[in-house]
Amino acid sequence: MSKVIAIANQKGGVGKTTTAVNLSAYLGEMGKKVLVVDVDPQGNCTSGLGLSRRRIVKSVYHSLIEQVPLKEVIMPSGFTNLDLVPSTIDLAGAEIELVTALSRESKLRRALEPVRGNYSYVLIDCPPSLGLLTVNALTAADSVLVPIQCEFYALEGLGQLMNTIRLVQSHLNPSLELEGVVLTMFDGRTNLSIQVVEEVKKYFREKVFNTIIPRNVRLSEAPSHGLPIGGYDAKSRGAEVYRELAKEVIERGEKR
Amino acid sequence: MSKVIAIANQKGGVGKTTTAVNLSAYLGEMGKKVLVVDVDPQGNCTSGLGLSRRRIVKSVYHSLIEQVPLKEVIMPSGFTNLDLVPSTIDLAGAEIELVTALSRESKLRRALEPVRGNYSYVLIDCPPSLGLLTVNALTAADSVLVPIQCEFYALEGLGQLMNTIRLVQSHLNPSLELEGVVLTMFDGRTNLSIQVVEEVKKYFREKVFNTIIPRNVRLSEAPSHGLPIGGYDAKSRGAEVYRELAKEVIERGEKR
Ligand SMILES: Nc1ncnc2c1ncn2[C@@H]1O[C@H](COP(=O)(O)OP(=O)(O)OP(=O)(O)O)[C@@H](O)[C@H]1O
Ligand SMILES: Nc1ncnc2c1ncn2[C@@H]1O[C@H](COP(=O)(O)OP(=O)(O)OP(=O)(O)O)[C@@H](O)[C@H]1O
Ligand SMILES: [Mg+2]
Ligand SMILES: [Mg+2]
Repeated sequence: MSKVIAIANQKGGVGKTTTAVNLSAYLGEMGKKVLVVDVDPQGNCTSGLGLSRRRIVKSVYHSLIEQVPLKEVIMPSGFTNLDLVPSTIDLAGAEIELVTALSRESKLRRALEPVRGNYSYVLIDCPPSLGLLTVNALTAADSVLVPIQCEFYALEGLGQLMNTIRLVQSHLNPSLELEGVVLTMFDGRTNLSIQVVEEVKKYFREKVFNTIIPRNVRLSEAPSHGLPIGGYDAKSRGAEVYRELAKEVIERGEKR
Repeated sequence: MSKVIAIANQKGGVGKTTTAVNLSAYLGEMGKKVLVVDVDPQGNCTSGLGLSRRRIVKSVYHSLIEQVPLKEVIMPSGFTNLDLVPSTIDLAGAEIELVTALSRESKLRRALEPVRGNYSYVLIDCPPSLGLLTVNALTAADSVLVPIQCEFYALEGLGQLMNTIRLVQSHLNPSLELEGVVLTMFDGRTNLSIQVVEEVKKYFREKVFNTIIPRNVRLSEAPSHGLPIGGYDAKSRGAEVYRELAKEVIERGEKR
């Protein structure tokens, strides 16, 4: 039984990649077989796991645009139970190339079909936009996990994101659910953070994960070493909370 | 004599909107007539200046897609010498609508032609992507200002951004220059910030603005009040540095 979760929010810099890298690494450590798919042309998820984009020959671009089987693109990440579908700079042109392709929104879903059964979780890291790459991820996914930064601008875009999810549900993927909302970069010293948490809890209620991710400099240092937080500083607050989040994702999945 | 500056970086959350709002507001306070154009479908620049998107009837979308003259879309921001071309949610569909339009990359440049002479500066806030909205902004601009967050992932995307600028220079806008690079969210307590500053200075040399923007919570609180930092807390460190940046932008412009 495998679950495909898209990690999406068109607001930039809210912690999508940081969540994709660290959540997938901890799910792997807890014995789950995990595939993380990087559909962001920036490729931060790929480099956050320590892989140099220059070394990569085939990427998610080739599966989306040239129908190369995903099996040929998947590579080991080097971390326990964690495989990666890397992104490279080719992906930057994919959104325009997809516009005129047949069933352009379902390319990723079709590519994942033959391999998803090999994993308990497939996590998809999305770019900061609601274009065809994110729509492909939402069409391929069983659910969507939304990181929300504890800042004012991050609240603004939620309406648009929920609109897009509803559009995908009615036209492309009726079974798409909201996995939940994860509050990120929480800074208890500021009123702003506290106000955002209250707003988000009012709107999303039980869909808000109990685990709140605080601002923690170790989380932003880890990618420069190409390591998930557990490999960089397992005793840090950042590592603790992402371990808790992984447990909560597993528990919530079992309750359904 | 007017100068059009695009504020662009496809990495999300690096301070594009914060720079657009506060730099334009201070240039206005210093007696320059300024127009700020919000081409991000999220519309953070519009709401950061206190305008409610629901009240807005015509936006940049109508000028790009329906050729409505920009004069009919421009509205006063409520701040000294500062006008705004607002963004609304319609813009979310513009990228796909633009793909098949004639001379799709030059829509914004043509729309700005008749009005740019009324302003000393036109600043364009871009979304976190290198799609057709950002390409429109780069085609319309005389120069591009790149905010770079002092974090690892923010360094990664620079190559792609410079590639896109070069492509625009060779195919769409030969006179496009690099206005400069502004380092943002600098946190002197972390080695990471210091390393990023060194890397960026090595690569961009004299193109790096002397003014470095520190992380300052007042900057993230101001948008929730719909005010530029000068209106929210003029004595804060955030206000000081954006005032300094405005002076530096003016001085650099005069030296050329
Ligand atoms: N909890 C945290 N504490 C401190 N820094 C963080 C935290 N989460 C993420 N960061 C840092 O903040 C920046 C933005 O995070 P990240 O890149 O994961 O966001 P994103 O949503 O994937 O961005 P984009 O929209 O560009 O894809 C990164 O430099 C990252 O290292
Ligand atoms: N110097 C700063 N200190 C503290 N917070 C800041 C600073 N600059 C920006 N912020 C906050 O960080 C977040 C990201 O900044 P901003 O929205 O301006 O970036 P952006 O590049 O425009 O994002 P996007 O890619 O989504 O358009 C916002 O919540 C903003 O209020
Ligand atoms: Mg990311
Ligand atoms: Mg912005």
